[in-house]
Amino acid sequence: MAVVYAVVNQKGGVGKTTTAVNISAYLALSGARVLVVDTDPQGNATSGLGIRRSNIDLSVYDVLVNGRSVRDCVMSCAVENLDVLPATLELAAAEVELMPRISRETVLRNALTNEASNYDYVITDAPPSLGLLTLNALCAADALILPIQTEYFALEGISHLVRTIEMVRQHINPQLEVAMVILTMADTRTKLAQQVAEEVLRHFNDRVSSTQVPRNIRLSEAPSHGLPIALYDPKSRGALAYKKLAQELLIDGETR
Amino acid sequence: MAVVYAVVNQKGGVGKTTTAVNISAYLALSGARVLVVDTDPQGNATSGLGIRRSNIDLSVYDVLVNGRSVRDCVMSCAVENLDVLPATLELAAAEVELMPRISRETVLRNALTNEASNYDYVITDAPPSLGLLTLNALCAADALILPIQTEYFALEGISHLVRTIEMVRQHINPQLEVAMVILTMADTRTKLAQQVAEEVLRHFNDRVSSTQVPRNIRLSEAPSHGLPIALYDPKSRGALAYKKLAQELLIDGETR
Ligand SMILES: Nc1ncnc2c1ncn2[C@@H]1O[C@H](COP(=O)(O)OP(=O)(O)OP(=O)(O)O)[C@@H](O)[C@H]1O
Ligand SMILES: Nc1ncnc2c1ncn2[C@@H]1O[C@H](COP(=O)(O)OP(=O)(O)OP(=O)(O)O)[C@@H](O)[C@H]1O
Ligand SMILES: [Mg+2]
Ligand SMILES: [Mg+2]
Repeated sequence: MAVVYAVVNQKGGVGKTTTAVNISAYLALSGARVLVVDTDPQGNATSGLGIRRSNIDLSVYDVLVNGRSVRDCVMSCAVENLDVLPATLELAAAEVELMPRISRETVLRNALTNEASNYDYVITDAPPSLGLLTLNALCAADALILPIQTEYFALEGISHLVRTIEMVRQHINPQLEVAMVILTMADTRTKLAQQVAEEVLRHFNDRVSSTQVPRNIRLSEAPSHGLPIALYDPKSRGALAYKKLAQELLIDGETR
Repeated sequence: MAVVYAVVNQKGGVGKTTTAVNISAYLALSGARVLVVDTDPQGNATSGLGIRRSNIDLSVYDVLVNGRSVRDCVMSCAVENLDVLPATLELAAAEVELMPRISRETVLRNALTNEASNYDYVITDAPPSLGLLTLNALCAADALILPIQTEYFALEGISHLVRTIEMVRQHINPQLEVAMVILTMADTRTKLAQQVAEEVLRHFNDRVSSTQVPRNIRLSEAPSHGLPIALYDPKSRGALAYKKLAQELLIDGETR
């Protein structure tokens, strides 16, 4: 049975995709069978793993809107043991198309239930909003990974995020919890980063990983080569951070 | 008659709010009467200009959903000549509530028409998506400001953004054009930033401002004090860049 994690935060540009792609790659390289589900119409997780838009036939849109099975739509990628349920631009229309459906928030969860035996881990990358695509990711998840950038605006959005998670827990997915909070693009020398880190610790205490992801240009270069950092520059500071985070997630996964 | 600019890009964290807040502040300090419209439920432009959530009575939600006038809802802020139409979390519900309305894309445009004589410039900050709130910003605008982060993922979203702008131009707002493209968080030393800059120039040629905004920690510190950079650290590299960009926008504004 797969453990399903969703990487969510409605604040934009905080490292959701970078976290989803790189933790997934290290999990797969350690031997686990992993599926990355890209629920962002931008399709950054899809291209970050080297899948070109022109090669995509069926996508997550077909699963959510046209009732196709996950198995029909997944693609392999640059990493062994790692499959991707790709996103394309047409996914942008899914929010409107799903809106009138009965239990529109649980379409993804139902689709993944049939696939659970094929994977050990499912990691979902969500878009920067709290709309229907992110709600589907929250409802399908067993637990959450929250990347939080060590910046003031990123801090502001936490209470909104926590409230939404609470709402999903009460109405649809009672077991949902925050598995890991990751401080991203952390420059520990700045006062702002320290202040944000302290505030995040107050909110989430022991769920905040002691492994912070430093700002590291190699992380932002890797996607232009369609590779996770594990294959692009495994000795970089960014790679070492995500390798450690993947190991921490393996430990969390065993408790689920 | 006010010139209305919208700051848009569906990619998250590229500097939309930082651009909207800081250009607006310099325009206001130069003597122009400016209104910032915050259409992002995160409300970062609102808090970035020092307005606390607890002080907000009526907001952009009331304009869009409850038919209140802009004049009833605007608030003054830390900068003279600068008013803010604030955003609150309840704005997140506006996308769903506006969905069934006739000409739901032009609600903001109609509301601003009555206000146009009170301001010289209206600057709208959009959320990281291409949903109904961003569509309202696009339909209300005379011209667009596109912040583009010099990163690979930010590049990927350009074609999607351009296609959406084209659609709005064809169906709803025929005069809409891109006034200015700004390269943000630009670290000119990295090869990636140079590659992205070249690609952006290929797409937008003379609309790309020669003023790039460097990565500058003071820009990300200013919002935690509720101040635009012009009041927080006017001699910083970030301040000088936005001051220049505001001057360039004044020249563009005179042509409209
Ligand atoms: N630790 C890091 N160091 C340097 N650059 C990073 C780091 N993490 C992410 N980036 C870069 O910062 C940008 C934002 O990261 P990313 O796209 O992963 O965030 P996101 O939260 O998924 O954004 P969105 O909200 O648009 O989905 C990307 O260009 C990415 O390559
Ligand atoms: N030139 C810069 N140098 C350093 N930090 C910056 C710069 N521009 C923006 N920032 C910081 O980067 C983060 C992202 O910027 P900002 O919030 O303005 O982007 P956005 O596009 O409005 O994000 P969203 O998509 O969530 O609305 C913020 O924490 C901001 O303070
Ligand atoms: Mg992303
Ligand atoms: Mg913003």
